[in-house]
Amino acid sequence: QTPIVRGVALDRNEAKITVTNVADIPGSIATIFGKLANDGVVVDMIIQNASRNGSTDVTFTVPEQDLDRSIEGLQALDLISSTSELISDRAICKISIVGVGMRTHAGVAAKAFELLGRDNINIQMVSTSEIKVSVVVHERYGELAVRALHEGFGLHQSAGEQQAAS
Amino acid sequence: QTPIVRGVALDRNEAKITVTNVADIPGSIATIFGKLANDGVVVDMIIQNASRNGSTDVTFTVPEQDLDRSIEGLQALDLISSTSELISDRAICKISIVGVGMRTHAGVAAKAFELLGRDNINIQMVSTSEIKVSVVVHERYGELAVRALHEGFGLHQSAGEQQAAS
Ligand SMILES: C[C@@H](O)[C@H](N)C(=O)O
Ligand SMILES: C[C@@H](O)[C@H](N)C(=O)O
Repeated sequence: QTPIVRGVALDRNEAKITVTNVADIPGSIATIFGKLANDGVVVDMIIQNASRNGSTDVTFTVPEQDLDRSIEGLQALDLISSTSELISDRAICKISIVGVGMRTHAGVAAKAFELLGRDNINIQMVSTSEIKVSVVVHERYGELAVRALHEGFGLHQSAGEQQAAS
Repeated sequence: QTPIVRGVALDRNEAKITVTNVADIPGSIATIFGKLANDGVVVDMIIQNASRNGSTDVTFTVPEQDLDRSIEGLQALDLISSTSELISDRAICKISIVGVGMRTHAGVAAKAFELLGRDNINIQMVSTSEIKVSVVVHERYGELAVRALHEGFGLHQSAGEQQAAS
């Protein structure tokens, strides 16, 4: 049976910003990312879960070197000063399990979560697609998480991956 | 300049389930998706934003035909009856903007949000990666959203895409 998990990537250079209480009306998220794009910020993940009470949080990740500029740019927006606050965190890392056909193999995400949970690694954020399961955890767990996933999925850590992990 | 947006995909056959107030401790999300995997449920997107008060919501999408089975499976879990509730919705669709190198082109996500917002389409959920910006909107907006994105990104709707949209 063809293994569907191809590799594990670790990105330590990420920081996250959560914009809290974004009004759940058309145009809100466009305002936020329009400003970031104008400011030339490189955005990686964007995560927004469904609103339950008229507003929701929007979280995105940027390279750590873009964190201050992202915050300053957003603070200039009316919506930020009046209704939302910015919660930022540099002490995170992103781990991605990369494969193919993972949608029909929901077990891959479940197994990844199980492997991390078993090592007592708390999962802060999750964003998945057919080819990638991405989680954000505290940066202290980066190496342990990669090890747990490699062992659990029977992968050998390549030189290339070890390089990316540093 | 090479266009980096390649196409727009519409999936009308999705339903979403939000598990509310999932304890932000290791193993919680593993329990949820372990059960779903055991029940043979096909999961597409998984979205979890950062917790702010010790718990957070976890949302995932499944084909509409798997919705009832997913709900029944999760209701069997202790965590669901005691602390969390399940909020499900069939009336959604998922729209994905597919391209390459979109991480360094955060403007693509910003532009997609702007195009949708301008047509008064409310964005319920967002999950992005380097190659895909996915949003969940009310199913009534499916066709309008695809049209707005095609026009805004200068794409021609292919026969293949029209097929996928039905
Ligand atoms: C919360 C935010 O995504 C809002 N629903 C919008 O469409 O912009
Ligand atoms: C909320 C949930 O993801 C929890 N943090 C876990 O690791 O399982």
